[in-house]
Amino acid sequence: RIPEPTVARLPVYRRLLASLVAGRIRTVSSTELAAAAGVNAATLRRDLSHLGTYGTPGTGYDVVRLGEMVDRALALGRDWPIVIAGAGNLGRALARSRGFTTGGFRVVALVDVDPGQVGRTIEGVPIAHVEQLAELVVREGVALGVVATPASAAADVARRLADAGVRAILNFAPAVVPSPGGVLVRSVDLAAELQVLTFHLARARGE
Amino acid sequence: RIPEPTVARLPVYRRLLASLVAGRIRTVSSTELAAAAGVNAATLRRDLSHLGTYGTPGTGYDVVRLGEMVDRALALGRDWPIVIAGAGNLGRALARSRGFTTGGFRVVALVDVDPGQVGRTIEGVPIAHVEQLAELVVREGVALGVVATPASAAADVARRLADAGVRAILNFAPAVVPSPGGVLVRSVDLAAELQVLTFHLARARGE
Ligand SMILES: NC(=O)c1ccc[n+]([C@@H]2O[C@H](COP(=O)([O-])OP(=O)(O)OC[C@H]3O[C@@H](n4cnc5c(N)ncnc54)[C@H](O)[C@@H]3O)[C@@H](O)[C@H]2O)c1
Ligand SMILES: NC(=O)c1ccc[n+]([C@@H]2O[C@H](COP(=O)([O-])OP(=O)(O)OC[C@H]3O[C@@H](n4cnc5c(N)ncnc54)[C@H](O)[C@@H]3O)[C@@H](O)[C@H]2O)c1
Repeated sequence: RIPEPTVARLPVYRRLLASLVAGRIRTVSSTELAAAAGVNAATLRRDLSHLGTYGTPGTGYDVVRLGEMVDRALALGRDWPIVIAGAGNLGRALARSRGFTTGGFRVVALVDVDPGQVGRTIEGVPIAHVEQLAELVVREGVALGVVATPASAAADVARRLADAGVRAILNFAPAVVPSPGGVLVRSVDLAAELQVLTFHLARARGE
Repeated sequence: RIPEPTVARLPVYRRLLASLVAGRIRTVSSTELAAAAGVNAATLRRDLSHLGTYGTPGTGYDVVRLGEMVDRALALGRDWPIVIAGAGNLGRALARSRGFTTGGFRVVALVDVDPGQVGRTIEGVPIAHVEQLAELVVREGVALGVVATPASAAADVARRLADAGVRAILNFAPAVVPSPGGVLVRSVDLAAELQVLTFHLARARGE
């Protein structure tokens, strides 16, 4: 099993390797790659050893080969259709973002309960009613669901996504969403990120 | 020093305690609070012991007192003025979000380089030119900066925020942003969150 902190660093290595490939750099040392990633070289070497790659002493890692290994570990390069539940501020920003949909991730639809939203499109992506979720997931082969609804609706929406057949869920609502039927749920709480910052600021002042 | 995973769970406990207080519940056991937070009871007890509170065997924790301790540790309830750099899709969604600005966090301005954005307002919050950042931070006593610019501008914007006097930065751009002049930087990469999900999906299928 690969430790969770290692998994969370793989997307950073992927991005750095992609820009090295674009810059036609053939090899990179663990020290250089670690410095660019903001981690120490021993951590990077340990992380990459979990993928079964050790680099060659003296020359480092083959950039193209390492990039492919990390891409394969992250299962990138395939088609990952996504549905976003909640076509509000955040849902619409995610649907519009080129940054969110890199590496094969593709928002195929948003769903909402607000009749004023249903039937519209965001950059060509349709907003359907949440009642049509099951049919949409099957038709489009949707693998991933994103929850961008109010916290009060989050657990119910996650259950509907799982029942419809999605295999993993990214939840942005500030609520603890239990994993419906064994489907993987990962939560990101943007407001909590600010609170972690103020925690450290208060500590730094000795409070 | 409190371990980082403990710090990251405090906002979840805070939210749950706030809803117990609203529900006029006087005490809560570590088992109940842990179940609501989706962690095991031993982890919760260890987390709270870092704040110096142990609960009473048999009755559990005093909800109001525990809520106040967690709020104090997170330095909530004060006024935390925020400036958002980048008034694009994400910056505007954050400025509009009631969910992002709870517990004393207040977006006082956005800054941008696009003349088409400068001079507008988002729900009453002005968009200024990034050249006015330093004057804005001093005038409004801004403590926190949020980076919602393209990745190419992120490190430069973080430096400007630090030079202007902000004390901590939350970065949403997919770039490694070094901590300018010792100012705390925390990065959240929304696209990377999807990649962690697909990593686990690929693993689950034995790939
Ligand atoms: N906007 C942000 O930047 C931001 C920041 C932090 C947290 N969040 C969290 O993200 C979530 C969305 O925030 P927002 O600002 O977009 O809110 P919003 O109110 O603008 O949008 C929520 C949308 O969800 C829809 N909805 C409600 N119930 C639904 C259901 N059962 N099924 C499908 N859709 C449903 C609503 O009709 C609405 O369109 C909230 O939980 C919020 O706390 C958002
Ligand atoms: N929108 C999302 O949901 C989302 C999801 C994942 C990642 N991100 C990341 O968040 C960042 C913002 O994304 P977006 O979708 O809002 O992009 P966007 O292009 O809509 O907005 C970016 C804004 O930054 C401004 N800007 C550029 N250089 C600047 C500078 N030096 N100082 C101040 N402002 C500057 C631009 O004028 C523009 O208004 C990007 O790095 C993106 O990869 C966004």
